Amino acid sequence: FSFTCMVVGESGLGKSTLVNTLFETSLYQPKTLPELGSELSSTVGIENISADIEENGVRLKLTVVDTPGFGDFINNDSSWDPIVTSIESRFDQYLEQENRVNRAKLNDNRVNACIYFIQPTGHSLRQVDIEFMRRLHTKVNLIPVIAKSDTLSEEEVDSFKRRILADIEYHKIEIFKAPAYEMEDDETIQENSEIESKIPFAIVGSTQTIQTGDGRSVRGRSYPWGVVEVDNEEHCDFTKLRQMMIRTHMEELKENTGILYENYRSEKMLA
Amino acid sequence: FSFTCMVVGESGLGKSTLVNTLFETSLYQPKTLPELGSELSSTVGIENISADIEENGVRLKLTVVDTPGFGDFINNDSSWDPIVTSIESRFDQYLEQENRVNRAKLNDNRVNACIYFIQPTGHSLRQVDIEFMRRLHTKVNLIPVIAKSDTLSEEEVDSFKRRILADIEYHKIEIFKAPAYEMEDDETIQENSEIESKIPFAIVGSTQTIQTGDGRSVRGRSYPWGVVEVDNEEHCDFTKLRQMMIRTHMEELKENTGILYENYRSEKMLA
Ligand SMILES: Nc1nc2c(ncn2[C@@H]2O[C@H](COP(=O)(O)OP(=O)(O)O)[C@@H](O)[C@H]2O)c(=O)[nH]1
Ligand SMILES: Nc1nc2c(ncn2[C@@H]2O[C@H](COP(=O)(O)OP(=O)(O)O)[C@@H](O)[C@H]2O)c(=O)[nH]1
Repeated sequence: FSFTCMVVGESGLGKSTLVNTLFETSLYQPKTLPELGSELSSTVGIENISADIEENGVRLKLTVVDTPGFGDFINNDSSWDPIVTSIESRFDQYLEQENRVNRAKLNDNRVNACIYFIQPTGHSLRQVDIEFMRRLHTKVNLIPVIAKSDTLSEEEVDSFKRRILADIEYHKIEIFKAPAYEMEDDETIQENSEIESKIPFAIVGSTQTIQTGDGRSVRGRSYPWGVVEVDNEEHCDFTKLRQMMIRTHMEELKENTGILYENYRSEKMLA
Repeated sequence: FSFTCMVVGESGLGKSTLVNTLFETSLYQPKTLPELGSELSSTVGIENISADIEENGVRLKLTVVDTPGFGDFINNDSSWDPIVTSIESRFDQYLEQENRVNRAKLNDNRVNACIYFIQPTGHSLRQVDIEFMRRLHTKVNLIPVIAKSDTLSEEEVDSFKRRILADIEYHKIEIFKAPAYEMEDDETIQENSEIESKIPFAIVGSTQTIQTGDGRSVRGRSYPWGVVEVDNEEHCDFTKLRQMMIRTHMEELKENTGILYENYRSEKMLA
């Protein structure tokens, strides 16, 4: 069972931390900063890291696709191109395998989810956010999240979410919503609607264990004014993101990838 | 007595809030967000807001120069040009007044300080930060600050500051340091060195009054996990910034503007 998750967003938005928090693994080692005065490469990179992990007793080959450089340059024109190319070339690789006579060993490296990190400005989506999502939403399951949401107060999170959803609707961007099945029981329907009501998830990531003021041991971030708890739903939506990606919706994410792939394949054949 | 302060940094870094906090005035009204789908203008704007305020019993004509759009576009090439032009044209206006026969009414609108807002990534300076500061440091008193520093834990602030100072030194950027005078008393020397040891200031801004857990009324930001206090030196360096800009160093900022102006004038005459 394999799952490929892409992460996109400016440097410093907590992407590596979130991946480690989400999959409870140190997939990303602590970053070494670029050397003083080192010129950033001027194109967005595509880097894959894989690990075998276990989720709910299921062994899973997890691949994370990192996109270093996205949004980091003075000129970010076409910074999405290498990302679109990567997603499409994985579709092409799958297509080519499907067309072979011997289909025994189908190696699926298509991207099942793309987590897009939104800067917690508190205002609205930025130009680069909109341009990226417009080009990617028909090719990959897009899961926008508010990065480092411990920057925002509760009211700021609420109004920011409302504005982001309005921007997304205005630009006709389709973000991943798990399809509703007729056979679902009430409890699942309730759970799914609670998850959906939090989109875009306001997340906080941390692999550190902190002592709270009242003596509990939690994953979180310690400030002089208090401790943000990653797994506390009063503090952020991390739990909801994890539920959507892993517990509840991993199957749907993979199935929807198949649908997006079919659309890509038909367009290609018509072209 | 007049003072002109420029603020530069991406949208959403808390610039308007900081100005209101710093000068204890609602110079900036709550922002109306751009309309859904409105195309940002593609050039950086220069906007002046003035107010008569009182500081330490001294009446002061404060002008804040805002630079909307800086760093906000997909392509931020040359986003510093309108800012450099604004600073130089104010030098030119002063030069022209100095050259007039009647010098009675010298109207000084030169920029006395430029507060540059650094995104709290926790990594290092970004390309746009370095490019901006390299072009501006010889023309204006540059005061870099870490914006929204309540995003960073205490250790993250310390290591981020060290890296920022290393980046600044590497690129030979000169940021404003108050000149030391021989006649200063020990107390002033101590105070100044405490201020300087905190550069770049890690700031938090807020005009809201919040109740703390122990019943005090403070300027701050309220989170489910605690209250950040703007005026608490354990929480951020806002007090130090205010001391440097208003209480202790306003005179030096104006004098140093004169020195930068003289350098500009000499270069212009040699050119
Ligand atoms: N405030 C806050 N800081 C975070 C969070 N997640 C990570 N960080 C910090 O932000 C900095 C950059 O994190 P990193 O994961 O390297 O970001 P990346 O460059 O996007 O991979 C580090 O100092 C992290 O400790 C978060 O949820 N909230
Ligand atoms: N975490 C944090 N948020 C802040 C701070 N200052 C302002 N904000 C919030 O950040 C958002 C943008 O602030 P604003 O002053 O409009 O930023 P500007 O676009 O740079 O002028 C608002 O929701 C503010 O309440 C701060 O010091 N820390």
